[in-house]
Amino acid sequence: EKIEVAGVAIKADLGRVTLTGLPNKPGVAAAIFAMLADHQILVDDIIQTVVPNGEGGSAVTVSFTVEHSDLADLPPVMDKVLEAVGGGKSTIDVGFSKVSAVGVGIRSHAAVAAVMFRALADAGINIANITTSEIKVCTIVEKADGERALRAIHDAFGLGGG
Amino acid sequence: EKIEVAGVAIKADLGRVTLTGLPNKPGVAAAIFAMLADHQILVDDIIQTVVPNGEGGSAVTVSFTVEHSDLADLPPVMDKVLEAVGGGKSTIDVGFSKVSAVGVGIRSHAAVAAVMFRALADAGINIANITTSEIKVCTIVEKADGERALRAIHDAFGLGGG
Ligand SMILES: C[C@@H](O)[C@H](N)C(=O)O
Ligand SMILES: C[C@@H](O)[C@H](N)C(=O)O
Repeated sequence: EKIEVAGVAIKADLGRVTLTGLPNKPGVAAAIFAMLADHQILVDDIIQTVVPNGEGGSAVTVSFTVEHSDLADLPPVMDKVLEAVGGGKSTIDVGFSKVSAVGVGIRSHAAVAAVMFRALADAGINIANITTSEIKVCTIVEKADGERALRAIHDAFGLGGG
Repeated sequence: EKIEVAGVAIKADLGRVTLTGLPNKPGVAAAIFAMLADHQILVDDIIQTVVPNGEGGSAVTVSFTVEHSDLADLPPVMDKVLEAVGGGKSTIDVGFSKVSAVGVGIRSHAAVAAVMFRALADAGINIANITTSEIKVCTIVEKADGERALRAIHDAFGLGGG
């Protein structure tokens, strides 16, 4: 089937916050993002995964990216977030880029992801995070790999313009 | 600041696959999605989070949703995926809906997320997964909560049409 990728895009210089050990019950995500919104933190993307933790419960991971300019404000805000939530642990990592393949109504993300992720693997670039929408597959990579990742994906989809 | 949500959407009846214990190195994500693409699995969204695992390494979680109609094909394909990757564990859960708030160029996901997640919390609905794009904040909830979640978010953003 025709793979419908029309372009690639990069958003350089993102920071990433990862929250673990959060209670998995209604109100937790609301508390996190209300605090961030109140402090005008510009949140780029949000991802949450959940895995069974072998004790009949589940371990939730919430991760979000922020613009580099907002990173200095984050540490005290994250303290307030954990206080509002009543638990958990927060890690702030810096120096990432978001590199995306952009399509027009991607029918199956598997086909686009297979080509895109193979291109990154062949370039020796590790994928730290993944997020998708109907028109995009986005990867978070180390900032130092960003431009090279963009070119590798661009070439893998046979996009023009060199 | 004005919250730019124009509508809500629901995609009912999704299954979700969660992969843990994967090696975190180039080529792993490529192997997973090449296998899924080869077996024509219709993958909806993909999310990957990573947390430090206290041994200097990192624990990666890859989660993706699939259309209900593809669920029966999944178990043998996931066995092949783990074989191709050389490790890891796969869990298949069924009975989810994806409920989204749709905006026009959302500037800060924090503001939209705060309102949306508060609406779900007030309705007593737990958020299992979260994914975003420039125009959407999407939550995965239990299928039984889907329609109620849609209405709660619709009302929270003051959208018309009852
Ligand atoms: C972890 C968090 O998303 C929680 N499940 C909530 O609904 O708020
Ligand atoms: C886990 C997986 O995404 C791996 N980091 C890769 O780049 O393929």
